[in-house]
Amino acid sequence: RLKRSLLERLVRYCHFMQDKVLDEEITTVSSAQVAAYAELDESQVRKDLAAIGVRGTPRVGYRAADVVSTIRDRLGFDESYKAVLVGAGRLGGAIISYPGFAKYGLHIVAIVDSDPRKTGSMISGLVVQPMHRLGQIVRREQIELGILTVPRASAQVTADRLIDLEIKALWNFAPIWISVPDDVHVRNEHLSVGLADLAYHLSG
Amino acid sequence: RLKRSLLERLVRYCHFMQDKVLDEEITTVSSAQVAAYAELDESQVRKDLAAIGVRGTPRVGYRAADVVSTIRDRLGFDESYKAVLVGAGRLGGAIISYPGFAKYGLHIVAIVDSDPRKTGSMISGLVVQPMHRLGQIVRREQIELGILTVPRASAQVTADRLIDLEIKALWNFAPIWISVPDDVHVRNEHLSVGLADLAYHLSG
Ligand SMILES: NC(=O)c1ccc[n+]([C@@H]2O[C@H](COP(=O)([O-])OP(=O)(O)OC[C@H]3O[C@@H](n4cnc5c(N)ncnc54)[C@H](O)[C@@H]3O)[C@@H](O)[C@H]2O)c1
Ligand SMILES: NC(=O)c1ccc[n+]([C@@H]2O[C@H](COP(=O)([O-])OP(=O)(O)OC[C@H]3O[C@@H](n4cnc5c(N)ncnc54)[C@H](O)[C@@H]3O)[C@@H](O)[C@H]2O)c1
Repeated sequence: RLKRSLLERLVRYCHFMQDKVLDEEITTVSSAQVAAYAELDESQVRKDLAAIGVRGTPRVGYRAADVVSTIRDRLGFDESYKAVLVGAGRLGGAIISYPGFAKYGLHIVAIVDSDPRKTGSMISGLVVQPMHRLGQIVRREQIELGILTVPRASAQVTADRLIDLEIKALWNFAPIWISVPDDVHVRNEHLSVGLADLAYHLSG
Repeated sequence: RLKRSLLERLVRYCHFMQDKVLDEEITTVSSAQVAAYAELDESQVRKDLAAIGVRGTPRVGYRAADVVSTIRDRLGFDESYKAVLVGAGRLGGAIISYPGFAKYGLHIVAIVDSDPRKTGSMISGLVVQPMHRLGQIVRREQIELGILTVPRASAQVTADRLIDLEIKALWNFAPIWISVPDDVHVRNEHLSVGLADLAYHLSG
């Protein structure tokens, strides 16, 4: 299992190779160029890429297309996963229309919400469904990921329902740490870490 | 300067102490309890707290209130900073109403947007201002932080304008890596890292 900090660095290298290199039609790139872009030591870049079996050629560097395809394959971006988004509010609406989900193999196939005024409305091509249909949707579509954009007070109870439906992973945006069984993966996207980072830098 | 990974762990310890401990009126907590909550080694917890000068008492543990006040003080949460949010769309609206900004000393004092249909409307008690007022607002209010919730295509040009106005830090939510001079701190809040983390766990 790759550590989370390594995963985050590999995503950045992948971005660099895709955005800066393939768009400008450069075929090879040096570890120094990647290191400068990612604000890291060259030795860290070489170590990270070696961890997924990618080696550069001395004086030539890394072949960009090879690095991208190895990272995508190793991190599972070429497979396809289905997600349901719960909570069709402001943040939910912004996430549904976020570009790039498909680049990582993730497809939001359903949106549900507890507010009867929202059900039946259309967001980015999907009709908002009522909560009582959640079970039927998750089973029929074989959904593996639940995205939680509900208020803090509803996050745990919504997670519990998805866990009962044997969801494999949860992406929680509500500002609360939800508890789950060991076999469910949870990623919390809390603004509090960003707030702390900024406060720390502004206080310096 | 504290490393970012240490900063993120200290925020989690602070959450634990505040949410679990002060609410339940427990005064001391052991490194084992903190480690279990944060899914880390006990030795990592002890090392992190020692890095900011907090030591536990053998067989008693850490005094929760002391840990919270030391973390808050060391990370600058008790100071006060002003922010302007640019881009009063779905995500901007969700961020403005996010609870807890003030807990980190951050106060959003102005919202601006380029869409004439949005200027003049009210969001969470603030009137949306037109872009031509940005300079005047940043100078008058002595704003230190710019929050970018504009589309990808407008992110760099918006950042450049805020840098001209001598903003100290940028919190970028648009899915693009913006370039800034060395004396400006940028925090990117990209969903791509979360997407990669989830795709990786679903593929395993
Ligand atoms: N992590 C981040 O980046 C970030 C940023 C902003 C907001 N947030 C958090 O995201 C969440 C959503 O914020 P928002 O501004 O979109 O709120 P919102 O009020 O606009 O949307 C919440 C939606 O959830 C629905 N809902 C409420 N209870 C529900 C339940 N039990 N089951 C199903 N649906 C339910 C509501 O009907 C509404 O449509 C909040 O918890 C907020 O704190 C996170
Ligand atoms: N990181 C995350 O968590 C996350 C989640 C969802 C969306 N996003 C990103 O956040 C951004 C906003 O998404 P959204 O769904 O709120 O979009 P939106 O279209 O609802 O809102 C964008 C707002 O920016 C304004 N705007 C456009 N160009 C501008 C400019 N040059 N100057 C000032 N204002 C300008 C528009 O008038 C609009 O009000 C996008 O870049 C999106 O990709 C990030």
